[in-house]
Amino acid sequence: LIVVRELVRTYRMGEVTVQALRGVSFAIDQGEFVAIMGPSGSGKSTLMNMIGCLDAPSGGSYQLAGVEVSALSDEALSELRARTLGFVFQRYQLLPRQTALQNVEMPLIYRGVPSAQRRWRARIALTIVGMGERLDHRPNQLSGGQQQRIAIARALVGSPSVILADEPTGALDTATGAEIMALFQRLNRIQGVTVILVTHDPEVARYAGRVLRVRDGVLIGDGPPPAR
Amino acid sequence: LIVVRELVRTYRMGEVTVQALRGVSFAIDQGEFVAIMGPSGSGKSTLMNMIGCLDAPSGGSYQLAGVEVSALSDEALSELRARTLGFVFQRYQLLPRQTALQNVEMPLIYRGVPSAQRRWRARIALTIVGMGERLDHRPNQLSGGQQQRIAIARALVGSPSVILADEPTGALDTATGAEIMALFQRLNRIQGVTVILVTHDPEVARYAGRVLRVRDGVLIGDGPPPAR
Ligand SMILES: Nc1ncnc2c1ncn2[C@@H]1O[C@H](COP(=O)(O)OP(=O)(O)OP(=O)(O)O)[C@@H](O)[C@H]1O
Ligand SMILES: Nc1ncnc2c1ncn2[C@@H]1O[C@H](COP(=O)(O)OP(=O)(O)OP(=O)(O)O)[C@@H](O)[C@H]1O
Ligand SMILES: [Mg+2]
Ligand SMILES: [Mg+2]
Repeated sequence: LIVVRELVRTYRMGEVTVQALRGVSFAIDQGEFVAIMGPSGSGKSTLMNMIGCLDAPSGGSYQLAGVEVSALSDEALSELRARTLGFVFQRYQLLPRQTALQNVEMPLIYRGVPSAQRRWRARIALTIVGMGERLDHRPNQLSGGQQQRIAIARALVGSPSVILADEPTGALDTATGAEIMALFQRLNRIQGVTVILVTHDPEVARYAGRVLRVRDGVLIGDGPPPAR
Repeated sequence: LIVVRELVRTYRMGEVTVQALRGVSFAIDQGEFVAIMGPSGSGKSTLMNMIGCLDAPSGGSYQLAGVEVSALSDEALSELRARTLGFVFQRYQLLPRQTALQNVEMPLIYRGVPSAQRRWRARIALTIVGMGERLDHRPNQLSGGQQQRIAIARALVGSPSVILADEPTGALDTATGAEIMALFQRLNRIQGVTVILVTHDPEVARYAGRVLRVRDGVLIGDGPPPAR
């Protein structure tokens, strides 16, 4: 499903060059549950942006569902992304002037889903993450963990075949975090959804079947999750 | 140092009323290391905003260093806050158009510290949190955990007597998080800095001498940190 080869991402700011990714290669099959771990600044979010088709690499190749992503037009890319992926951003990236419901409806608006159906599906997604009573709240009227859950609901509402989640339980207490991880687990085991998540938490990584370890923009490990 | 009595905070949005804090009472002495824990949406950040003089309660009283905070003028309040407190926000709240260095200099600009000294102290604070090589980067050129460390450096740069930190290691890998907690521990034990932090992580809470547990805007526990 996902084939990444020698992926490079370099940021240039005047004289300074940051090599966020320095040649990363791996493959992920449909139905896998993969965790990405590594120190702060090691390239995890950069890698997620590549996989999520939100950013283009400086070098190397990325194939998603057999398609070379760099060969696609912007339009075809947006369409592939909307159809296939659900993304939970590290900083949530909610629209501040939209309500929780409107934020979660966004992916369905993009897909042309009719409004009654869209509203219904968004309500369900919000209820699943425990935010069913906050539909009309705006992000700045919600706690950090509540905002994170809105972002998770938005990633799920389009029933994507791949969920990319950048530290999806970072702002959640243990009990709520466990509920969200159980949800991802069900989607993975029962519906075959491919889950790729970034985490610093070994407890979260244990839900995955496989852990990719990153350090300084390089893959330094690819194996089972940390033992207890 | 900190005396909170029957603190109430109610948010009204049209017909909906959210009771974020429903009458919270406790006292914290100079030199204590306190953790605040509780479910997502339970009122922790709201309580931190009260203690940090960033928000006024709807009811009850709050005394800081013997002064009733609600009796102060805005000016006197800002001055007390700048002199006494260092705050790490849950969402970091960095100025997006300022560099890391400029962001960390802010509290010292407010205090009228001369520019050479200010720059020097900001550099030291950034080096202490491992961000010494990113002085000229802007927040959107930094990873989540790097931004969080800038926010921590900014809270420390004024050598405050009280540090308020809302989930200060949420975006950090285990090793970096442990470095930050060791830093807070040194400031507390060696320099007598009062540390009050919100966390979801029992590992972090164990650095504290005392844990205040919140649920639905009410204090439900006040005792030692969770056992291993
Ligand atoms: N500006 C606001 N307007 C309306 N309601 C608010 C506002 N800020 C917070 N709330 C509500 O007050 C309650 C407490 O929020 P608070 O941010 O203190 O929770 P928290 O314990 O910090 O949660 P988390 O662990 O998710 O960060 C929540 O129900 C939240 O939705
Ligand atoms: N827009 C940008 N411009 C310049 N440098 C950047 C940019 N975005 C990220 N970087 C740098 O690229 C490196 C990797 O960043 P990335 O966000 O992928 O790290 P991360 O592993 O997600 O870290 P964290 O765990 O702290 O979220 C970091 O050194 C970061 O400073
Ligand atoms: Mg990141
Ligand atoms: Mg909070």
